[in-house]
Amino acid sequence: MGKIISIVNQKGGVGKTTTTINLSASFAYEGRRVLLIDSDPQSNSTSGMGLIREEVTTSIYDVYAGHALIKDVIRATDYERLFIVPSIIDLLAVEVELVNKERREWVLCDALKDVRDDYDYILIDCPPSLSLLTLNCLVASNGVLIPVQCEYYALEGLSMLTRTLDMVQKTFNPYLEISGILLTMYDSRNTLSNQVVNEVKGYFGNKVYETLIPRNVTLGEAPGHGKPAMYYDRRSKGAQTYLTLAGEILEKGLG
Amino acid sequence: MGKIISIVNQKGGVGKTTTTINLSASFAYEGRRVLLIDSDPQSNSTSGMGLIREEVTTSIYDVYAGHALIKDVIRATDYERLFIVPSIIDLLAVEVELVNKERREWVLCDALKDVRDDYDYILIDCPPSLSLLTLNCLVASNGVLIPVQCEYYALEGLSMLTRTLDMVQKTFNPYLEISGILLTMYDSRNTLSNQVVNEVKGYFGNKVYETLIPRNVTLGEAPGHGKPAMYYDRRSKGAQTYLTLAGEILEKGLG
Ligand SMILES: Nc1ncnc2c1ncn2[C@@H]1O[C@H](COP(=O)(O)OP(=O)(O)OP(=O)(O)O)[C@@H](O)[C@H]1O
Ligand SMILES: Nc1ncnc2c1ncn2[C@@H]1O[C@H](COP(=O)(O)OP(=O)(O)OP(=O)(O)O)[C@@H](O)[C@H]1O
Ligand SMILES: [Mg+2]
Ligand SMILES: [Mg+2]
Repeated sequence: MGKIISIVNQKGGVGKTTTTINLSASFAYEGRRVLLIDSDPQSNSTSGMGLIREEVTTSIYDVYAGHALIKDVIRATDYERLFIVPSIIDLLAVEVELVNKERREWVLCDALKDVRDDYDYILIDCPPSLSLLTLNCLVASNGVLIPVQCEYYALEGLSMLTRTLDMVQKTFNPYLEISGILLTMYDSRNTLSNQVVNEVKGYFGNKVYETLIPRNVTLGEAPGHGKPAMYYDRRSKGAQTYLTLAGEILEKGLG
Repeated sequence: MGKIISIVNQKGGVGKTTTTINLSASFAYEGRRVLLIDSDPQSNSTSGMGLIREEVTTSIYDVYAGHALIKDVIRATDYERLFIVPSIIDLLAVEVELVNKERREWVLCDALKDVRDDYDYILIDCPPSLSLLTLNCLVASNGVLIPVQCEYYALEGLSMLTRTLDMVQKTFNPYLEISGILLTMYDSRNTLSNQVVNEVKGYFGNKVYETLIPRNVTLGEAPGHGKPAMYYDRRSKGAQTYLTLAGEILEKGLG
């Protein structure tokens, strides 16, 4: 059975989409079969993987809205063993449409039952909020990967997030665990960066991945070319570090 | 009557909170009377202004929940002419609590009627979403300031945001206009940064502020000390640029 991991943090701009795309690509490169699900109305994972809005006729929206099975909306990418379920802006409406629906927190979980054994990893890119969309992702997952930017405000939101995870574990999904904490946009010359690394390691101990993602221009440029960093500039530090991260996760047999 | 400006962009981590804090402080420094409202459950503006969670007994949550007037939750800061309405994490619940409420989009607008003439500027820090909380801020405002990070994904979300603004103008608030677009985390040596500046200027013309906020370490460090950048390191480029921005806005008589 595949590992289903939500890439989640309600703090904005911490590297959720960048991690979802580059970790998915790295797992596929290492021979795993991967499904990337974009569950954010902003659909940055969709465009970061090279899909153009006009081409996206079916998406995760159709699954949440109940008019398509997940099998119907999965599409191949340019990369071997890497598949995607794109998102569209209409997903914004799901927050309101689901409120009064039966089993509103279970829609994605129920939908994924059909396909979870077809992939080694299913990675879900979440929006920057702790809303019904994010709740659906957490209920459907057996692991969460939390990107934490090496900045002051990043620390503030962590207790809010862990409280939400506890609630989801107790009320909906006892299998949900923290797969790992990923420190992103790390700059070794910057005191604040190092302070955040120490605080996060102090708080989460060995749940923190040893791989630290550096601030790297290629990771910012690759989305404009619709490619994971390793296919835009394979030798870049950004691409190499996500490959190292994939290796660390695969080695430890972690989620 | 004071100018009420929402600092809004559903893209995360673009500099909404940093702009709200530093622009508020700059307007107050220039002699204006300013109210900063933190309408984000993450409450980064609250902590960035030095308030400690335990001290925040009343907040914007009480106004949305209907058990306090805005006058009851305004508090002074350490800085002359600068006042704040703090936020707390409970604000997360407002999204669900308001859904079935009468005039759910008008709660903040109605609440601000009492105090809007007491201030020259009211700046509202919004969460990274286009949800009911953000809708309340837009309905209550006569201007919006849109921070845009000089990164690829920043361009993607702009059409989503302008469509939402059009909807709000037509359905709720005909006075709502774009006060300006602020380019943030600009790095003149980086090609992507310059591409984004050109695209945004091409798209929004003279709505784009001439002041570009550079990527600057002080703007990242100041929140950890609970102070606006100008009171943490007045000579820093970050603090100086927000002062320049305040001057540009005051000069043009813009919102
Ligand atoms: N390690 C890095 N080095 C440099 N730039 C990065 C890095 N990681 C991400 N970025 C850039 O920073 C910005 C924010 O990253 P990203 O969009 O992945 O964050 P997010 O958490 O998904 O944001 P949101 O909360 O809006 O969904 C993007 O423009 C991205 O290209
Ligand atoms: N010009 C700048 N130079 C350097 N760092 C900056 C700058 N502006 C903001 N930052 C830092 O970048 C991070 C994101 O900024 P900020 O939190 O203000 O964005 P936001 O849009 O409010 O995020 P959210 O979407 O989570 O509310 C913060 O850690 C902040 O300190
Ligand atoms: Mg994202
Ligand atoms: Mg913010």
